[in-house]
Amino acid sequence: ENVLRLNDEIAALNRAQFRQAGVFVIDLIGAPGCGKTSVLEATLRRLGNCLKFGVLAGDLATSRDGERLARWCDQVVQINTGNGCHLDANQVRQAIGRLRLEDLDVLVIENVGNLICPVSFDLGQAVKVGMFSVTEGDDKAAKHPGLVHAAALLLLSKMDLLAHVKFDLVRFRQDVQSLNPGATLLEISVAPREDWPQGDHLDPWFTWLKT
Amino acid sequence: ENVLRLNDEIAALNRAQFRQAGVFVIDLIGAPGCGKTSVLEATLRRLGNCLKFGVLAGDLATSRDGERLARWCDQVVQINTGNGCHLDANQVRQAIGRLRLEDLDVLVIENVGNLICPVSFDLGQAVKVGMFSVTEGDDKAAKHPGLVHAAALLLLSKMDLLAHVKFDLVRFRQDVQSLNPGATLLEISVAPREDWPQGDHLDPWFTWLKT
Ligand SMILES: Nc1nc2c(ncn2[C@@H]2O[C@H](COP(=O)(O)OP(=O)(O)OP(=O)(O)O)[C@@H](O)[C@H]2O)c(=O)[nH]1
Ligand SMILES: Nc1nc2c(ncn2[C@@H]2O[C@H](COP(=O)(O)OP(=O)(O)OP(=O)(O)O)[C@@H](O)[C@H]2O)c(=O)[nH]1
Ligand SMILES: [Mg+2]
Ligand SMILES: [Mg+2]
Ligand SMILES: [Zn+2]
Ligand SMILES: [Zn+2]
Repeated sequence: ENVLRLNDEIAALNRAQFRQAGVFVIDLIGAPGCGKTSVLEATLRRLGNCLKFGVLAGDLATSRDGERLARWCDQVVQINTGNGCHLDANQVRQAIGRLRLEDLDVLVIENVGNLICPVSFDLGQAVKVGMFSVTEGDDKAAKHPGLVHAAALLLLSKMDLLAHVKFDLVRFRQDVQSLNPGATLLEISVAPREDWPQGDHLDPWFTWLKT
Repeated sequence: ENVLRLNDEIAALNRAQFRQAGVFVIDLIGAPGCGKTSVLEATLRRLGNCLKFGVLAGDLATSRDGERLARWCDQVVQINTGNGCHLDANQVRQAIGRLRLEDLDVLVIENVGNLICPVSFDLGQAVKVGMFSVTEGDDKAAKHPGLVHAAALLLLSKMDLLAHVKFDLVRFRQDVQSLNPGATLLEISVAPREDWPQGDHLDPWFTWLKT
């Protein structure tokens, strides 16, 4: 309705500004605690030398995520929404005024922890990335078709805990495939498992980012 | 605004109907996959003989939760919201028309998986119960002050996994205490741990329910 249309007008301005500055922008959407900040911490630490990152961290309250990420990146802005259940294009517009976009290759917008509302709000991003974790249960893709449809990339994290939880990986993959055959699904973890030499399992994500 | 005011009028009608029928109604709010349905499954199975339960299961899509709960309870209604991020009083009003309220002691409304939007929508319940799980990380109470304020009872589930995750229990308890000194916090699990003779850790929750 009216709110959405106004949002989309501002999103279009953001999108133009991002294109002008040559910044690839990701809207990262996932449930509370699915591991968004943890993946970003590892990404900034490991790829911070080959790509220049900026981050917008969205939360109702606290600056905990912004502080965690600021340890590894000097272009971080924390947005607090109060009781707003999703970031909107105007909040993003205000926040990027505090960044030097020309100096960035990639801007990651960590949306408020919420699998639903952020899907409907364009922020001006190039792609939406949807994130799930094995501890949430294997039915979450089926339960959130809107996000699976809208995402170019889907991440399934905390794969290190697979042996400790009831999670039917075949069923989850099938749900994703039938909802969005075009989406890429990457199974990752920031924590170690014996069969991962690197200590974590983030290379598929790093490869996708760099391409 | 207008939507909220209309919702509250219908919520008041629901509340009167619940009181009339002598049903204790809980609005259960928690993130996707925090374990709401699992706790309800165990509750229906273990207390179904001493208390008469009804359940409303709210999800964007699928009837998976409703089907899981219908195995243990014959008064279950599944509500699908489409892309609605919270149950509203009108959806509850429609759903209870399909229940025999007079035959119930307790009605549990499992809200859509979302820690934010359901907080603002009165459904006519007696109490809101907020639920977190250790796999989400220990900052979730601090990040969702609205829910912690509004809840009479807070549940922290998946306590069986505490040894496998980074979770500062002292810090989490402190956050809850400072946000809402009046709230009760119960630490529970539906899965076994060696030091729990019963095979799970739900007795604090069962005791609270029965009182
Ligand atoms: N075992 C394991 N735990 C993880 C992994 N990723 C994150 N965690 C844990 O999951 C919890 C939540 O991680 P965060 O990165 O804060 O999650 P988030 O999605 O940013 O949370 P919000 O921003 O509050 O929605 C923390 O306790 C992390 O240590 C993983 O790959 N494996
Ligand atoms: N280890 C462990 N796993 C649990 C526990 N409770 C639930 N789970 C697992 O967590 C996942 C999600 O459980 P659900 O009960 O479906 O969670 P939910 O909150 O109802 O999810 P939505 O209704 O989709 O928001 C499932 O894989 C469960 O097996 C617990 O106490 N311990
Ligand atoms: Mg985060
Ligand atoms: Mg459920
Ligand atoms: Zn919303
Ligand atoms: Zn909402």
